[in-house]
Amino acid sequence: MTQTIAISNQKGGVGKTTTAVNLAACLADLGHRTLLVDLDPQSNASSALGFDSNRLDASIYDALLDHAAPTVHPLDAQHSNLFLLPSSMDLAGAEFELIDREGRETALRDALARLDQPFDYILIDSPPSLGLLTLNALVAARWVLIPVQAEYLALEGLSRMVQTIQRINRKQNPELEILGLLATLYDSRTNLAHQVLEELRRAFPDKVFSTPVTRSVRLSEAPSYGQTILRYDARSSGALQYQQIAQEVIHVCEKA
Amino acid sequence: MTQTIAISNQKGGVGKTTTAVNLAACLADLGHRTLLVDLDPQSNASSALGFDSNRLDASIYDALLDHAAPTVHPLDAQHSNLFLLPSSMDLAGAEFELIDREGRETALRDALARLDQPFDYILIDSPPSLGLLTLNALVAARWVLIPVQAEYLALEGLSRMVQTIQRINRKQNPELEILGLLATLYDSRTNLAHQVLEELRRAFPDKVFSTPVTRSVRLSEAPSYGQTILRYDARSSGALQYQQIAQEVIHVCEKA
Ligand SMILES: Nc1ncnc2c1ncn2[C@@H]1O[C@H](COP(=O)(O)OP(=O)(O)OP(=O)(O)O)[C@@H](O)[C@H]1O
Ligand SMILES: Nc1ncnc2c1ncn2[C@@H]1O[C@H](COP(=O)(O)OP(=O)(O)OP(=O)(O)O)[C@@H](O)[C@H]1O
Ligand SMILES: [Mg+2]
Ligand SMILES: [Mg+2]
Repeated sequence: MTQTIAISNQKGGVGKTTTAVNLAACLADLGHRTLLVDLDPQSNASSALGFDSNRLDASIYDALLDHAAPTVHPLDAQHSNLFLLPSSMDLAGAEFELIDREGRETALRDALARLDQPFDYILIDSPPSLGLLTLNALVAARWVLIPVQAEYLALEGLSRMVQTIQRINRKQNPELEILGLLATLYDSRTNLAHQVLEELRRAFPDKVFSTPVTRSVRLSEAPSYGQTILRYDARSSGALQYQQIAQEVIHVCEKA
Repeated sequence: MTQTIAISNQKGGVGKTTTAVNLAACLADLGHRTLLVDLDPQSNASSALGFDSNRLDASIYDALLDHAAPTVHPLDAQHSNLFLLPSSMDLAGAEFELIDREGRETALRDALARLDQPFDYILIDSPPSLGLLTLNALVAARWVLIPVQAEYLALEGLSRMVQTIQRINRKQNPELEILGLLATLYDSRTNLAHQVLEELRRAFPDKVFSTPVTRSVRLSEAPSYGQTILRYDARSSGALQYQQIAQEVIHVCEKA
């Protein structure tokens, strides 16, 4: 039974890509066949894994719009169970083109159904908006993991995110559930961070991951080498935290 | 002669809103009549100024779609020359609705032309995407100020942003120019930040603001009190840096 997890939050710069890439790496290292889908036209997840999106022949755009079977790329140079469905430049135009189509919100779900090989986990990195690409991720997913930066402006938009999830759950995807809220870029020295984390735990009891991801320069350096944190610096706080988060993810998915 | 400046970068969380709000406050305190346009459906700029977008009768959505005259709100409780054209919840739907319209990329330019009072500076806070709302900001603006976080992933998307600006300049707005690139969330203790800043200066000679905005918790606390940094903590590094940046902005705009 494939567990499909959307990593989404319309607030920008809260650690969606960092979480998608490193969580996928941890799940792969634990022996789970894991596919990372880069649904952001910025293609940060693809480049953070050392993949050059410009050298593609078939891309996610083709899978969404032309009903082609998605082409996945193994990343066994870094992680043997890790695969990537990379983004492409033309993905930015996909939102405009999908609008007038029948089934515009189910294009990704249908594309993933055409995959020719099985996966234990599929993680979808979403762009920072509530447009058609993110809606496609929420319709295709069983779970949504919401990275939340421990800052005031990031907290503000959370209720809008949750409302969107509830609407999708009612209308298009009754299985969709919040897997959890993950505190990211956490700086335990500031009062603001503590206050925000308290607020999150109060507003979403039992839904906040017990391990926050602390701010650490190693996590922001790794993408410039095209490496996951497990290959760039396996003993860093970021590597350990994402491994603990992976355990929590597995626990929630398998319990359900 | 009104100077209209779009604050844009499709990369999320790089300090667009923080720059738009605090730069507008600095320009207002220097005696310039300044309008801040919140073009992001997240309405972070509106809430950072203590404005509740839910209590609106007429919003930016009406100005964009129904050709109504935009309603601006004075913020003289904090700054006597500062005005806000707030965002609204329905702005998220505006992108979908504008798509099929004649002049879909000039809706904001036309709306600003219907303002019933003069401004010296108009600053436009854009959402983290290259969709129709950001394109409207670039078509309406004379200048674009690009906040760039001194991080690898933020550097990645810069060429796409610059290509979009060049395309708009060729096709719809021959006056559009890059006012400058502003290094934000700068942490001078890390090598990565220095390398990125060097890289920016090399790639965009004469276009990088001489004052980077360093990471400072006071800047991220101010929005939770609905205050600009000048009112929250006028002696903080953030307040001084944004005042220096305002001087550079005035110098570039008046020289042209
Ligand atoms: N725990 C962390 N410690 C230090 N830096 C981090 C951490 N998590 C993310 N970053 C850095 O912060 C920036 C924002 O993170 P990231 O790009 O993953 O966020 P995002 O939500 O995917 O952004 P976008 O909204 O643009 O898609 C990146 O430069 C990233 O390298
Ligand atoms: N110089 C700074 N020092 C500390 N915190 C900052 C600084 N600049 C911005 N921040 C904080 O970083 C976060 C991201 O900034 P901001 O929301 O302004 O970015 P943005 O580009 O507008 O994001 P989005 O892409 O979601 O619109 C916010 O929580 C903000 O308070
Ligand atoms: Mg991302
Ligand atoms: Mg913003």
